[in-house]
Amino acid sequence: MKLVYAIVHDEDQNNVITSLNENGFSVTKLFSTGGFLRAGNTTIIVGVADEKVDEVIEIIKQNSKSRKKVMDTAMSPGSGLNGVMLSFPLEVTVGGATIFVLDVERYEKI
Amino acid sequence: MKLVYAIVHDEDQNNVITSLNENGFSVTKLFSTGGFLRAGNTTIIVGVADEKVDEVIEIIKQNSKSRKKVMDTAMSPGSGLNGVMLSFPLEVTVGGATIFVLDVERYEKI
Amino acid sequence: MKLVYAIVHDEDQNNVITSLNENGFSVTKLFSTGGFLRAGNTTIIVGVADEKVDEVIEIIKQNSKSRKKVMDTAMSPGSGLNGVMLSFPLEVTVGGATIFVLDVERYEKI
Ligand SMILES: Nc1ncnc2c1ncn2[C@@H]1O[C@@H]2COP(=O)(O)O[C@H]3[C@@H](O)[C@H](n4cnc5c(N)ncnc54)O[C@@H]3COP(=O)(O)O[C@H]2[C@H]1O
Ligand SMILES: Nc1ncnc2c1ncn2[C@@H]1O[C@@H]2COP(=O)(O)O[C@H]3[C@@H](O)[C@H](n4cnc5c(N)ncnc54)O[C@@H]3COP(=O)(O)O[C@H]2[C@H]1O
Ligand SMILES: Nc1ncnc2c1ncn2[C@@H]1O[C@@H]2COP(=O)(O)O[C@H]3[C@@H](O)[C@H](n4cnc5c(N)ncnc54)O[C@@H]3COP(=O)(O)O[C@H]2[C@H]1O
Repeated sequence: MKLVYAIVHDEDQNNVITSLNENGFSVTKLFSTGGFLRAGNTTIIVGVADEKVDEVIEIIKQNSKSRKKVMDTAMSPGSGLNGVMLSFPLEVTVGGATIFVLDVERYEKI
Repeated sequence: MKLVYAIVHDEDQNNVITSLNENGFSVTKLFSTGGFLRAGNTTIIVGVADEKVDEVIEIIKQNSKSRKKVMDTAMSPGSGLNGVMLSFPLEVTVGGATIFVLDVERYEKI
Repeated sequence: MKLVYAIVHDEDQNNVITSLNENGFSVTKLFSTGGFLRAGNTTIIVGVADEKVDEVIEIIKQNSKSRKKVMDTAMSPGSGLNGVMLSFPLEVTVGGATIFVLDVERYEKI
């Protein structure tokens, strides 16, 4: 058993979850925020049999796309700019999804 | 050290957490939602010594029970019904708890 | 690749996240609550290359400090006091951060 952890855009999370459910996978949604842009995003966790991990990742890939976000550097929360108050807008590419697969030692359903 | 991840009903989470605390276990609660029923539930994480995992799982079992939830299929969010607008109520059994145990390679308390 | 899971105080989370970002690390923030004091805290997750784990933990250490919190035992939510209604305030030391490091079997960025 593996635990697939995926951080996706808020705009994609509904399609990702619905598509996973339609393919028979159970999903839990956690509310999260990105550290850098401080904007809301969605973290989903999917416990899945080892041989189904590829299929789950493929479904996430098909339902999430990268976007360009404009960040006003003057309000930059976590940038490496070390306090320099620039004011031009900075364009940041936010990827479709960031996925971590962890090994599950034991699984129980009560 | 292991990290016990348990997804429980909102109605059971208070008893589960209180009972774990009373038995000397520390718990962190994350707010979550089920993918299929789109209803709120609770994800708890418990970092615990290897030999205590059975005890933690037993406490969760004793404090969570499965329930039947009625879902109006006409509003079914993630069903495999592929858009067919049925309108009879569908009864779904939601288990007591779903538990994943992960291995912790390193633990630090600051 | 490792997944660093850290539970920090709400008062420290901004410094922890900003400092991690300034050092080139990506962070996701989950909203959480402590089981015992039932007060809000912050759980952050950082996916990081194996050889950078020490650096991430050091940054978290430098930006989080332990505090004493006063808990009114009469309202004690999860204590082992088994229902005895004491009313003197109880001082609880809440550590700076609790950190779990998990192994990541597979990492994908879409
Ligand atoms: N320290 C830094 N310096 C310069 N640029 C930075 C940066 N941290 C992030 N960025 C950029 O900003 C985008 C949004 O990051 P944010 O932290 O808000 O939102 C992130 C974060 O919530 C999560 N994430 C990505 N990688 C992660 C990791 N290794 N560990 C934990 N969470 C991660 O996925 C979201 C999207 O990440 P993505 O990489 O596609 O897109 C990132 C990346 O292009
Ligand atoms: N492998 C896994 N990985 C991650 N999270 C997991 C999981 N298995 C269960 N969960 C979490 O636990 C909740 C209860 O699951 P349970 O299987 O008892 O009860 C489920 C199950 O009986 C049914 N169900 C879920 N997904 C389904 C699907 N794709 N097709 C048919 N029935 C589904 O609906 C109930 C409520 O599901 P919901 O998604 O709202 O809420 C789920 C989900 O948040
Ligand atoms: N092994 C673990 N697994 C999962 N999460 C963990 C954890 N160890 C710590 N945490 C998380 O970190 C917060 C701070 O824990 P700390 O041990 O520094 O500080 C704790 C500890 O000094 C004390 N405490 C916690 N549980 C206790 C218990 N069962 N009996 C007595 N004291 C307890 O109360 C403080 C606040 O606890 P609270 O639960 O509100 O909040 C906890 C919890 O959210």
